[in-house]
Amino acid sequence: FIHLDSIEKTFSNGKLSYHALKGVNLSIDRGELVALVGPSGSGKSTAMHLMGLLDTPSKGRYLLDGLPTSQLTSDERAHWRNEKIGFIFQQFFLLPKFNALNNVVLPLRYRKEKLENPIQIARDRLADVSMLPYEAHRPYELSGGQQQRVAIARALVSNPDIILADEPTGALDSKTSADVLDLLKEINQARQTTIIIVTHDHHVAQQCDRIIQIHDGLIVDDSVSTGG
Amino acid sequence: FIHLDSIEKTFSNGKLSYHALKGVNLSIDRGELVALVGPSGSGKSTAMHLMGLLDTPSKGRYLLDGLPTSQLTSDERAHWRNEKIGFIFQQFFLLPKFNALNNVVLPLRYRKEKLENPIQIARDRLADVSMLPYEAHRPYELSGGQQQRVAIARALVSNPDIILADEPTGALDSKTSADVLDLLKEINQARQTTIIIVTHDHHVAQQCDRIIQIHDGLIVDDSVSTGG
Ligand SMILES: Nc1ncnc2c1ncn2[C@@H]1O[C@H](COP(=O)(O)OP(=O)(O)OP(=O)(O)O)[C@@H](O)[C@H]1O
Ligand SMILES: Nc1ncnc2c1ncn2[C@@H]1O[C@H](COP(=O)(O)OP(=O)(O)OP(=O)(O)O)[C@@H](O)[C@H]1O
Ligand SMILES: [Mg+2]
Ligand SMILES: [Mg+2]
Repeated sequence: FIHLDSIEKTFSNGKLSYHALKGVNLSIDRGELVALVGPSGSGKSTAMHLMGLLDTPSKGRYLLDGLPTSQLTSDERAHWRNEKIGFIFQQFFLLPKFNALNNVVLPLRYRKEKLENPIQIARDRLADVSMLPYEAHRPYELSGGQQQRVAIARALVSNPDIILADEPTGALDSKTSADVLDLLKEINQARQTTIIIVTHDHHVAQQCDRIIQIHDGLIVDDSVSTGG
Repeated sequence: FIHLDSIEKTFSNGKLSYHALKGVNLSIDRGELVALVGPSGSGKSTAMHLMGLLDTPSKGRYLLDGLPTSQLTSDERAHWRNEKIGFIFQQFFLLPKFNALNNVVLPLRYRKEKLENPIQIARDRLADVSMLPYEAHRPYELSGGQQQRVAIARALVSNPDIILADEPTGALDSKTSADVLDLLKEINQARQTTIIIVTHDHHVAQQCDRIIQIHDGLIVDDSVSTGG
């Protein structure tokens, strides 16, 4: 379903050239719940941005549901990104001029076929992360962990096929972390949503079915989780 | 040294009024290494901003080194903030147009008496967090954990009397987290720097001398750490 074949990613800005991914091979089937772990700077967010179609590889191929992504039209890429992939960013990226409710409902306004009750759906997702009482708060009126939870609600609102969660519990206390992980596991089991979680938290990694370890731009281990 | 007396903080934006701190009493002596823990939204960052003179209480008094902070002139407040307090923000707040080295050296440019070799000092602090090879990278050219480490180096560069670290290891893997905590403990012991660390990581909290628990804007526990 998600297939990375000899993927390389190099960042250059004229003066310096940085090889963030040096030849990554990875196959993830539909419905898998996968943890991606590794040291700071090892390439996790870079890999997530490639899988989320937010960036393109320097070398290698990315096949998504059998299709070479290099051959997608820009409309098709936008369709995947907006409706089929839900991305929870390491830095949240909520829009500062919108309150929590409007941040969460925004992806639904971009759909081709409009839904009947987008506000109710957005409220349900906020309730899922215990943030409904804060629907009128703007991002700067929320704590770090509250902003993270709004970013999570926003990624879920389109019922995506794939959820890419880049450190979704980094700013959360252990109880709230456990709630978020239970929510993601429930979505994975109820809807066969493919979920990839970047995490530095071993408790979170152990609760996934499979753990992929990345180090210095290469995958160094890829095995079934023993459940901790 | 840091003394909060019946501190309350209420945020209002016309429509909604939120009591983030509801009567906090806290005394921290010079040279203490204290963890501040509690659920997401409980008031930790709010308390840190008050202690760092980045915000003022709605009620109550904050005495710093015996002085009522409400009576500080704005020059004195700036002096404390820029030279005596090092603040590591939950969201880093690096300046996007400056590279890592320039972000770290910037506080030294604001001092009244200029130092002889600010660039070397900045490089030493970057080396302390293993970020010297990245001195020319701008924030968007760094991973989340790398940005966090640059923010830490920046907070240390003025040799402050007080370090306020708001979740300094949130984006770091366990090895890098342990390195950062060792660095902070070393500074605490070598220079009697007063350090307050907000953390969701129990390993980090256990390594401090004292753990303060906050819940819904009130302190619910304040005791010596048992060392985990
Ligand atoms: N400007 C504001 N207006 C309204 N409410 C606010 C504002 N700033 C913070 N709050 C509220 O104050 C409470 C405390 O926020 P704070 O940032 O101190 O929490 P925290 O303990 O640091 O949480 P986290 O662990 O998630 O970072 C939160 O419930 C938040 O919604
Ligand atoms: N635009 C860029 N230009 C240069 N180097 C970059 C750029 N973006 C990322 N890098 C480098 O690529 C490497 C991988 O970054 P990435 O963000 O994928 O790491 P990560 O595994 O997510 O780390 P963390 O756990 O700290 O978030 C880092 O060493 C970073 O410095
Ligand atoms: Mg990252
Ligand atoms: Mg906070």
